[in-house]
Amino acid sequence: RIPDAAIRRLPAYLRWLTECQEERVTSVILGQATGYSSEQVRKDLAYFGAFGTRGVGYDVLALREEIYRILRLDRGVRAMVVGAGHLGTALVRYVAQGHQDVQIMALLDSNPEIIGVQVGSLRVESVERLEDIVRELGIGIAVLAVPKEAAVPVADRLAECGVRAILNFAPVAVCTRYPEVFVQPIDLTLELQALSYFVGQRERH
Amino acid sequence: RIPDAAIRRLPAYLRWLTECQEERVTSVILGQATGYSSEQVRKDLAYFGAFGTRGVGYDVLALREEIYRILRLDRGVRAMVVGAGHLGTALVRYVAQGHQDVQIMALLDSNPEIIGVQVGSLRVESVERLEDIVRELGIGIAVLAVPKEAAVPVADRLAECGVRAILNFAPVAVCTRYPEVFVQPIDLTLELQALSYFVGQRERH
Ligand SMILES: NC(=O)c1ccc[n+]([C@@H]2O[C@H](COP(=O)([O-])OP(=O)(O)OC[C@H]3O[C@@H](n4cnc5c(N)ncnc54)[C@H](O)[C@@H]3O)[C@@H](O)[C@H]2O)c1
Ligand SMILES: NC(=O)c1ccc[n+]([C@@H]2O[C@H](COP(=O)([O-])OP(=O)(O)OC[C@H]3O[C@@H](n4cnc5c(N)ncnc54)[C@H](O)[C@@H]3O)[C@@H](O)[C@H]2O)c1
Repeated sequence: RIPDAAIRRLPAYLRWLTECQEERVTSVILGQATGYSSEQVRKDLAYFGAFGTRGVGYDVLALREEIYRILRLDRGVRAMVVGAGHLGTALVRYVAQGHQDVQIMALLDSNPEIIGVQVGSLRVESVERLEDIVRELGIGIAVLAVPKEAAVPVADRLAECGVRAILNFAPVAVCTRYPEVFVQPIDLTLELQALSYFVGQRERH
Repeated sequence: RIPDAAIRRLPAYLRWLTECQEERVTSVILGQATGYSSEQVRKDLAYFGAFGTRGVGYDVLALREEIYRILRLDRGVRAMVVGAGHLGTALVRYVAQGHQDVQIMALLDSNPEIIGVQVGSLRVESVERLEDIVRELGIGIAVLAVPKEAAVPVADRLAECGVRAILNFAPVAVCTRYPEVFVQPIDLTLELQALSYFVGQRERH
């Protein structure tokens, strides 16, 4: 079984490989560029077969296409956002700016005053239609941008109608009774805590 | 020199250790709980001194206090957000929900219609006062939640007046001419790309 964390690192490797102009890259360079140890890079890529040649590194194009295939980005990422508040709106507008292999297909909310509003190229739809929209659009991924108290019931509905991956911003565990759904929690305060180190670091120099 | 990525993992270890009820924990358990290999955990912690005893693991309380000290959370994280739009507002309201060691002290914007508005416990201030606010409040960390075209000029101002760490949401590189400022870019589409793998994974079972 491939550890989830290895999967989470692949998009960062892919982003860098897509912009890389070289023909070959070593695990040291790929690690430095993305912030991981060269052992971690080698270990991650080894889960998916041996692409590198000892001492010569990896073929950039081949590795790029391999990661693209592993992440199944060739099918396109069909996601929806539940919660058209501040966070949901910021995400929909950001993704629409052209991350071509990720597409947000629908934006749902429960507030009658927000339903029907245009956000980017989407019109906010009612969360009542969640099951229909997942089925009609073939949605596999949902972003949970609802308040804490709404998160568990909404996530249960997502699991029941076939969504298999959830990016969860709400500060509560969801889908604990649905082992077939992969839930990735996000907490941006962890990023701020890490930055605290660098503030201190700089002061000492 | 400690790799940046090792620092970024520490808050995830700390979050788990803070909730852990056991007296001791091994690198395998800490790794499984946070999604990293046990080698990665050992390697990360070894940068800061040897806390673990081979075969017995780490003392949870001691490790927690050590990471807390390494991240300098004892001083509290004093951050500000520039850009009081959707993302900035969502962040301020979220952090205010009680992540005690991270505090957003100020929220700035350039739009006269937003300046003066109350968001959580903060009143939006004018970005004209950026330098004064950084000095008066002793701000070390800034979150960049402004549009792409405003990001570089705002980040330069932050660097010039002493901010040493920036969480950058804008899709453009900032502070490239200020090596003393640590910039952490954030791209939530990478999280969505990683989830694509899990959708495919589940379908195959
Ligand atoms: N993890 C992080 O780093 C982080 C950062 C910011 C915000 N958050 C969290 O993300 C969530 C959204 O934050 P926000 O600032 O956008 O909040 P918000 O209040 O602006 O938006 C929430 C939206 O959800 C809608 N909603 C409520 N119940 C619903 C339901 N049952 N079905 C569908 N929609 C529903 C509301 O009408 C509202 O539009 C919150 O839970 C917040 O705590 C997390
Ligand atoms: N990286 C990611 O995953 C991600 C996700 C969502 C949004 N974003 C990015 O985050 C940024 C903010 O997104 P948003 O949805 O909140 O946008 P928004 O338009 O809602 O908010 C931007 C705010 O910045 C203010 N602003 C503009 N110029 C400014 C300046 N010079 N100084 C201070 N404030 C200024 C505007 O008045 C506005 O209130 C954008 O760059 C967006 O692309 C990134």
